[in-house]
Amino acid sequence: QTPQATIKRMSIYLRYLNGLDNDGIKLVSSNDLAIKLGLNSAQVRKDLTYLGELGRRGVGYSVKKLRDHIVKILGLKTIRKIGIIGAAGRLGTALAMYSGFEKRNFKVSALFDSNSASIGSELPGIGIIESIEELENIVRERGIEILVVCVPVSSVKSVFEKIKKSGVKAVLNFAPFKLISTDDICVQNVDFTTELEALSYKLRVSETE
Amino acid sequence: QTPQATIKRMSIYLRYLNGLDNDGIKLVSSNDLAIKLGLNSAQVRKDLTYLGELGRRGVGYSVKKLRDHIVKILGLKTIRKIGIIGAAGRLGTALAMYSGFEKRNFKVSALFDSNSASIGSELPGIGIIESIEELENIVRERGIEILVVCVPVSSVKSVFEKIKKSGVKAVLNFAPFKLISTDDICVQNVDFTTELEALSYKLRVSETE
Ligand SMILES: NC(=O)c1ccc[n+]([C@@H]2O[C@H](COP(=O)([O-])OP(=O)(O)OC[C@H]3O[C@@H](n4cnc5c(N)ncnc54)[C@H](O)[C@@H]3O)[C@@H](O)[C@H]2O)c1
Ligand SMILES: NC(=O)c1ccc[n+]([C@@H]2O[C@H](COP(=O)([O-])OP(=O)(O)OC[C@H]3O[C@@H](n4cnc5c(N)ncnc54)[C@H](O)[C@@H]3O)[C@@H](O)[C@H]2O)c1
Repeated sequence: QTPQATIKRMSIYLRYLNGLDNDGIKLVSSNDLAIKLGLNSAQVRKDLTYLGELGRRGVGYSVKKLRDHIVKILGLKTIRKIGIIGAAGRLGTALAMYSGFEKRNFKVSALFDSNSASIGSELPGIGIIESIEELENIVRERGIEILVVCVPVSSVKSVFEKIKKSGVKAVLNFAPFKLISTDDICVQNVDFTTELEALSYKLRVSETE
Repeated sequence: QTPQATIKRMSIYLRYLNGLDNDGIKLVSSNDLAIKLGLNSAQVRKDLTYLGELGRRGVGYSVKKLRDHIVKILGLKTIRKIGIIGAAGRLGTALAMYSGFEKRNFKVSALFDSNSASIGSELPGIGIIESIEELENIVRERGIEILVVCVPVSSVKSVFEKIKKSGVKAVLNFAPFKLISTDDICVQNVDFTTELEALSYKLRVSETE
């Protein structure tokens, strides 16, 4: 398994390479990647070696070849179907409506909530909000691979019990209660506070310099 | 400067140590940290050495001492005031209402939006939504240190121009347009898709095993 930090950099390279490809740029150097992305150039060279892409000295790396290689490593060759739990809530709706997912191979294919006033209503252009009680059936019928949890902390344990029965293999959890991966389900917990703490660290560094 | 991945681990240690302290636990071993947090134990030992905390072999590390040291490194000894731009939107409101920030030293101290129907209305328990035109004045008056950007991509450039004039030192950007740090402002761009790609990688690894 590759360290998380390396995988995160792969996502950053992928976004940049997609941009270059859109602009019709064919070649990129490891230095260009380092400068544009604010990364350490020795780290970038190490990553490119890991990727196995052999660029030619002085010529650079093929943008398309690098991108396709990263798509393969990240398992993005096929569309990954995601389901949003808590879809009628603020965070759930914002995530369901976010157009960035589609551009990067993730398709919101199911919306779940427990609020009877919202079940049956539509998020325009995305789909109909279903009852959380239908989770197991719909995950199997539609082949949902990742469930995104945006429910209040009071509901997260009971929701996770339902998720375990659904057969899904991956969960992205935004509720502030750490869910633990099982043998069958890989869990990633997200907390924006970590991003704020990274900024606070940088503020502290600039204050004490 | 410490690498971003190390800073991210500091946040993870901090959350866990806060939990231990709440439960009245006085000591923790590097092994315990590694197992509970799913980290590599050599990495944890390296981090603890970096923190300079001298645990006694066989006894472990003081939970309070470790936590206080991390709080100092992350610059969290004082409350960091944050402002939310796009506060009337789905993501902006979800972030403003998120109780997790307060527990970790971040206080939502200003709410901004451009939608005249929302300006003057209140987010219960948080505050009044102000006009984006007041950004400069309010950032100075209230000593806002971090601005969180949750506006549509069509508005993000013009909002960043206003931010540059406000004197704020740090920005957390959720809009899908990469903002670049300046000499005075440190920017952190957030994209949940990166989290989904990390999960997709793990799914691919488990599929090919
Ligand atoms: N990780 C972070 O940094 C961060 C930031 C913001 C919000 N959050 C968290 O995200 C979650 C959602 O926040 P929000 O502001 O959107 O809340 P919200 O109240 O607007 O939305 C919650 C939704 O979950 C639904 N729900 C409740 N119980 C359910 C169940 N058992 N099954 C299915 N749906 C259920 C509700 O009906 C509602 O639609 C909260 O846990 C909040 O703490 C985390
Ligand atoms: N990074 C991610 O993974 C991710 C996920 C979800 C949403 N998003 C992004 O977050 C942003 C907000 O999403 P949302 O669903 O909350 O959208 P939304 O339309 O619900 O909210 C946007 C808010 O910004 C306000 N606004 C527009 N122009 C403004 C300006 N010049 N100054 C101040 N306020 C202004 C609007 O009035 C509205 O209240 C979008 O850019 C979206 O793409 C990112």
